[in-house]
Amino acid sequence: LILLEDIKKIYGSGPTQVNALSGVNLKIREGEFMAILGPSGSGKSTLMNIIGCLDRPSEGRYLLDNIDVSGMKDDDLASIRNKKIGFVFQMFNLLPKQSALGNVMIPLLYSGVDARERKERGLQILRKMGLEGRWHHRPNELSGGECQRVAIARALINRPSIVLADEPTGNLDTRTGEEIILLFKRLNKDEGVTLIMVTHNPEIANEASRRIYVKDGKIVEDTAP
Amino acid sequence: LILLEDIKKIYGSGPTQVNALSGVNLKIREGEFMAILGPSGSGKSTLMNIIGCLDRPSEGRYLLDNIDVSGMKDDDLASIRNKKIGFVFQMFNLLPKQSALGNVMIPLLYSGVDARERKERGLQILRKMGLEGRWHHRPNELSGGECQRVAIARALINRPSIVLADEPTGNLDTRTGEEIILLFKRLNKDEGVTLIMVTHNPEIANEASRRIYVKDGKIVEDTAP
Ligand SMILES: Nc1ncnc2c1ncn2[C@@H]1O[C@H](COP(=O)(O)OP(=O)(O)OP(=O)(O)O)[C@@H](O)[C@H]1O
Ligand SMILES: Nc1ncnc2c1ncn2[C@@H]1O[C@H](COP(=O)(O)OP(=O)(O)OP(=O)(O)O)[C@@H](O)[C@H]1O
Ligand SMILES: [Mg+2]
Ligand SMILES: [Mg+2]
Repeated sequence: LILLEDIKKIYGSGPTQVNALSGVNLKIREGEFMAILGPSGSGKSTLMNIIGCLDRPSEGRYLLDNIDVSGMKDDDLASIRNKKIGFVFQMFNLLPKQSALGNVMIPLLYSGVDARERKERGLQILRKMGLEGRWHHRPNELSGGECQRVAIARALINRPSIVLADEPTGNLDTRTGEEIILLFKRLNKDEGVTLIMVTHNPEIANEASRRIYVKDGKIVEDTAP
Repeated sequence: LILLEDIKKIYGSGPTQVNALSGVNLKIREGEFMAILGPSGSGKSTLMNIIGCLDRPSEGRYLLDNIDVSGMKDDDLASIRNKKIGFVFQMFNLLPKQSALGNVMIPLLYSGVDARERKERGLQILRKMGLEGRWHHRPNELSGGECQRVAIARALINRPSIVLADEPTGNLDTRTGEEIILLFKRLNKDEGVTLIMVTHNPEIANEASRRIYVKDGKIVEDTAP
């Protein structure tokens, strides 16, 4: 499903150059639940953004469903991404002027769903996240963990076949975090959604069927057989 | 040191009113290390913002060092805050157009330190956080955990006597997180800094000398004798 060959990501040049990724080779099969661990600054989010077609590698090849997306144009990249991938950002990336409902409905705008159904599905998924009483709040009127749950709802609303979650429970208390992990596990087990999750939480990492460790822009360990 | 009497915080009115805090009574002594736990949306950050003089209560009294700050004017509140309190925000609140060093030096601007010493102390505390190689990066050129460490450095640079940290390790891997907790513990044990920390991390909560649990805007449990 996902094939990365010798992927590099370089920021800047000269003395301030940062090799955020320096040669990553990775194969991910459909339906896997893979956890990504590693120290702060090691390149996990950079790797996630490339897998999620939100950023292009500086070098290397990326095949998604056998399509070479490495050098694709922005529009083509965006349409592949919107159809197949749900992305939960580490910093949420919510639109500040939209309500929780407005934010959650955005992926449905791209897939041509009509206004009535957008609102219905938006409220439904917010209810699933325990946020029905907050649907009208803007991000600055929500707690950190509530923002995180809006970001998760937005990623799942379009029923993507691949979900990329960058530390989805960092701002959640243990119980809310466990509910979210249960939800992700069910998506993976029952609906076959491929799940790729950056986490610092050992409990989440233990739930995954595969773990990779990133350090200094390289994969240093991989529990795949 | 800190005395909260029947503190309330109300957002909005009518059917959409949110009672973020509904009657909080709390006494904190100098030199305590108190952890604040509770579900997402329960009012922890709202409580922290009031203790940190960043927000005013809707009702109730707040005495800081025997000074009634409940109804103080913005300027007086800001000068008390800058002198006594270091605040680590849950969402970091870094200035996007400033480098890591620029962000860390800001509290020193308010306390009249000259440019050369500001830069020296800024680089020193960034080095302590393991960020010397990133001092010139802006927030959008830093990882999530690197941003979090810049926010911690900014809170500590002015050697405040009270440090309020709202989930300071949510974006850090286990090892970096443990180093930060060790740093906070040393500040509390060796320098007598009063430490008030919101956390979802049981390891941090265990290190604290006192734990309070917030639920639906009230303190439901307090381990203080
Ligand atoms: N400006 C606002 N207007 C309306 N409601 C608000 C506003 N700010 C916060 N709230 C609500 O007040 C409640 C408490 O928010 P707070 O940020 O204190 O929670 P928290 O305990 O810090 O949660 P978390 O652990 O998720 O960070 C939340 O339910 C939130 O939706
Ligand atoms: N735009 C940029 N310009 C320069 N350097 C960057 C840029 N974006 C990220 N970096 C650097 O690349 C490295 C990898 O960043 P990345 O966000 O992938 O780390 P991470 O593993 O997700 O860390 P964390 O666990 O703290 O979120 C970091 O050291 C960061 O400073
Ligand atoms: Mg990251
Ligand atoms: Mg909070």
